[in-house]
Amino acid sequence: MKLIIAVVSDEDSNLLADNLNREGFGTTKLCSSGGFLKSGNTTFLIATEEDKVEQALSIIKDTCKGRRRMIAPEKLPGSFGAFNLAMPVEVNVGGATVFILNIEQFLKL
Amino acid sequence: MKLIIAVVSDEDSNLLADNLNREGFGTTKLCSSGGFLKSGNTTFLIATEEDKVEQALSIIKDTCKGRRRMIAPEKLPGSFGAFNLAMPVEVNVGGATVFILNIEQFLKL
Amino acid sequence: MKLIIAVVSDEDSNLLADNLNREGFGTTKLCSSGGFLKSGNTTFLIATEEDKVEQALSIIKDTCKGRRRMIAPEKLPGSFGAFNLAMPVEVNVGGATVFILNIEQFLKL
Ligand SMILES: Nc1ncnc2c1ncn2[C@@H]1O[C@@H]2COP(=O)(O)O[C@H]3[C@@H](O)[C@H](n4cnc5c(N)ncnc54)O[C@@H]3COP(=O)(O)O[C@H]2[C@H]1O
Ligand SMILES: Nc1ncnc2c1ncn2[C@@H]1O[C@@H]2COP(=O)(O)O[C@H]3[C@@H](O)[C@H](n4cnc5c(N)ncnc54)O[C@@H]3COP(=O)(O)O[C@H]2[C@H]1O
Ligand SMILES: Nc1ncnc2c1ncn2[C@@H]1O[C@@H]2COP(=O)(O)O[C@H]3[C@@H](O)[C@H](n4cnc5c(N)ncnc54)O[C@@H]3COP(=O)(O)O[C@H]2[C@H]1O
Repeated sequence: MKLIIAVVSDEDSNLLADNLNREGFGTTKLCSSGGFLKSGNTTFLIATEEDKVEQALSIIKDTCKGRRRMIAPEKLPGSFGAFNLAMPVEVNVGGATVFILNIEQFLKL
Repeated sequence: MKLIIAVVSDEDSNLLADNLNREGFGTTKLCSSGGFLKSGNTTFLIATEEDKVEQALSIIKDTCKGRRRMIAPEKLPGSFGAFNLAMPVEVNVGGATVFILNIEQFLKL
Repeated sequence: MKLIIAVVSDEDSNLLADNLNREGFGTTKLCSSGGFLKSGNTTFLIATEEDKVEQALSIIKDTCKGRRRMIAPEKLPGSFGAFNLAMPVEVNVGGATVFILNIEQFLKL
């Protein structure tokens, strides 16, 4: 079994849960936020057989769209503020950031 | 060390934290929700020595009870809605869904 | 790639996100709570190259401070309540509790 951890935008999260469930995937959603933009996003936990990982990844890829976010420069950490940018800064946020880990045991108790 | 990730119902979560703590287990609770029923549940992170995994699993098994949930058919993803079911659908939710992963390093900083 | 999971106090979490981002680390924050004190804390997910793990750990160590928490005895699980302690109990909470797991695949979809 593998654990797919996928960080996706809040806008895509309900549709992603439905698209995964329809194909028989079990999913758990955690409320989360990005460390950089500090705005809300959703972290999925998806435990699945190894031979279904590719299918889950293609559902995530098809469902989650990249977006552009405008953010006030003073809200950005570190050196951004130092340039005293007057204009908002445009930041690209990808469709999904995905980590795959190995599960040693999967149990329903 | 092993990381036990256990998804349990909200009703069992406080009792489970107390039963685990009483036996000296460290635990962290994440607020979560099920992808299918979209209702709240609780995800536990429990890092423990490999030789205490069996004890943690038996505490989880004894504390977390399976439940039946009634859900309006139009709230279910995928083909359920298509049959235009008038009656609510009964869904069994298990006591706990558990994944066990290997921890390479455990640190208190 | 490695996944660093770090449980830190809420007070340190924004500063930690900024200190990690400034050094180019990606981070996701999950709202969480401790199983013992039942008060809020923050769980970070930080996926990083293996050769940058030490740097991330030293940023966590420098940013997150240990604290003492006073807690009413009847709120503590297990045998604490049985001694009918009148005085609040002092509990030390460390700066950060950290687990490091192996990531088999890291993807931006
Ligand atoms: N130090 C930095 N310097 C310059 N630009 C930065 C940066 N950190 C992030 N960004 C940019 O800001 C976007 C949003 O990051 P945020 O941390 O809010 O939200 C992130 C975060 O919650 C998660 N994430 C990304 N990489 C991660 C990692 N290595 N570990 C843990 N979570 C990660 O996925 C979300 C979307 O990430 P994505 O890469 O698509 O999009 C990122 C990236 O384009
Ligand atoms: N492989 C996995 N990966 C990650 N998390 C997992 C998982 N399997 C289960 N979970 C988590 O555990 C909760 C309870 O699952 P259980 O299988 O006992 O009980 C499930 C199951 O009996 C049923 N169910 C779930 N998905 C289904 C599907 N695609 N088709 C039919 N029934 C489904 O609905 C109940 C509640 O599901 P819900 O999603 O709300 O809540 C799930 C979900 O949060
Ligand atoms: N093995 C593990 N697995 C998963 N998460 C873990 C963990 N060890 C620690 N944590 C997480 O880190 C937080 C701080 O733990 P720390 O050990 O510094 O500080 C702890 C410790 O000094 C004490 N404590 C915790 N459990 C105890 C127990 N069973 N008996 C006596 N003292 C306990 O209370 C403080 C706060 O604990 P709390 O549970 O509220 O909050 C914990 C918990 O959220």
